[in-house]
Amino acid sequence: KKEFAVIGLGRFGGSICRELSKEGMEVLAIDLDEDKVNEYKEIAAHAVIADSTDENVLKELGVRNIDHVIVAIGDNIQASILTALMLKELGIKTITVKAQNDYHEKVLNKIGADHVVHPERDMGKRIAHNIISNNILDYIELSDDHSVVEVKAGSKMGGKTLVDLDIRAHYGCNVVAIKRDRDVIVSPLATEEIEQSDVLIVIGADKDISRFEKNLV
Amino acid sequence: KKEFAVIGLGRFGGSICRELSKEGMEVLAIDLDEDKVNEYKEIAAHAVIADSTDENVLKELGVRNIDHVIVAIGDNIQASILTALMLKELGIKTITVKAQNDYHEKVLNKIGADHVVHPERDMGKRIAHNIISNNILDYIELSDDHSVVEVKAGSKMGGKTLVDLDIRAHYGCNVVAIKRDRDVIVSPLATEEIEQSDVLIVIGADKDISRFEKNLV
Ligand SMILES: Nc1ncnc2c1ncn2[C@@H]1O[C@H](COP(=O)(O)OP(=O)(O)OP(=O)(O)O)[C@@H](O)[C@H]1O
Ligand SMILES: Nc1ncnc2c1ncn2[C@@H]1O[C@H](COP(=O)(O)OP(=O)(O)OP(=O)(O)O)[C@@H](O)[C@H]1O
Repeated sequence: KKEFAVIGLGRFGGSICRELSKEGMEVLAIDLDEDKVNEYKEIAAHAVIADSTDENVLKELGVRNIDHVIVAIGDNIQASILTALMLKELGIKTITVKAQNDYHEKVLNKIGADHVVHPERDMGKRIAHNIISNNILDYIELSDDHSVVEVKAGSKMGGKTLVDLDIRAHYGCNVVAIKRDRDVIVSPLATEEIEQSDVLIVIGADKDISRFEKNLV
Repeated sequence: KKEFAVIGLGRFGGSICRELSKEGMEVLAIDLDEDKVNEYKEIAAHAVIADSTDENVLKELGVRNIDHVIVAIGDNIQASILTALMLKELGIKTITVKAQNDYHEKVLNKIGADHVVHPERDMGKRIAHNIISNNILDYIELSDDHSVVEVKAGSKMGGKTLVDLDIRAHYGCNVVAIKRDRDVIVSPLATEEIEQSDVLIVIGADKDISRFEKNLV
């Protein structure tokens, strides 16, 4: 059974800790801050007050037996880098580390971090795209120029079927699912009639999505 | 032409500022910290050192003419709430506010914030799901029990066509796109042969995705 450790119980680390625990995973939660550790005593399998830059502490905690450690220390870049370095030297198979900026990421890559994440930066991009395009409720990059977007159907599309609108032929986009009230219709049929309050999940090249959205939404 | 303002140039606010500017939007960047403001002088249309909790400053900055203001102040919950309140009282049409925790969100909703976002918390959930399921590279919630996931194809699926695998019939999931090297094949044909290094974009009910992933990945 896979074991995890989360070092740093801020908003990001704390959320990972909660979500892994909610999915039944065994999590060791570690932080310098006593209040934060107490908050996680009821959530994680184990919650310990410790300084992750102390190698002896990491060894004592049996961190060596853990399959995947997440380092979610924020402002203290030094502590984040030192912790990541020691974890790899202790032989931890996989570490995911939160990076503060590009310089931080470069160093983490050089010292062997398996995954480097930029939660605020990436959510900022996503929200920027949602903001630019009012009708786009969510936007996820598939590649540099393709995305998955959630679009409110609106009055132009309400009452029409997918084959009427022929979105794929006209815009090269694919409506892969429709969210209607609390349901999700995956791979809707061509005969599906769109309702004004529907949310369409659309995949396509960014410029095609943009064109689709300008004309039909 | 739509105008935006971003208050708070941390990792999240800074990223929104960059992304909006990159998309050609006019952005007013505001922060208390001189170094941060200087960093954004070359990025945003305007970058100003100011305390957003000072109503006179907000008025002077002409913030009243701005369509959408993003409040990305982090640790100082008081400043975030006060800023949001004043922006709504000044008649700003839409404000998006970053929340530190659920209590912060409750207050923001009561004072009229149009959108409240939890970037670290939501990315934490996403990454937790990626971690639990090694083969899932990315995971986005469509609803409580439906998701869009990116799955590495692997050797079990390599060399088979979509119709061979008949994923929809067996698992109720839909392969809506295939990422191959730098390309994205949207709505792949049933005759498409999967390559081992492909990344499949799959939509379906969570339990079906889970079953698909256990059997075929
Ligand atoms: N050496 C360390 N050992 C253990 N925990 C640490 C160490 N250094 C920092 N932390 C903890 O890491 C947590 C996250 O750090 P911090 O709050 O600086 O980052 P953040 O990026 O603002 O967090 P988030 O954005 O996830 O809320 C804090 O709770 C802090 O106590
Ligand atoms: N009253 C204020 N007026 C203008 N800027 C402010 C004010 N209060 C805080 N800020 C700025 O907001 C920015 C973000 O705040 P902070 O770093 O506390 O949040 P954070 O949540 O850790 O940020 P992020 O996670 O986005 O990196 C900082 O650059 C800070 O200078």
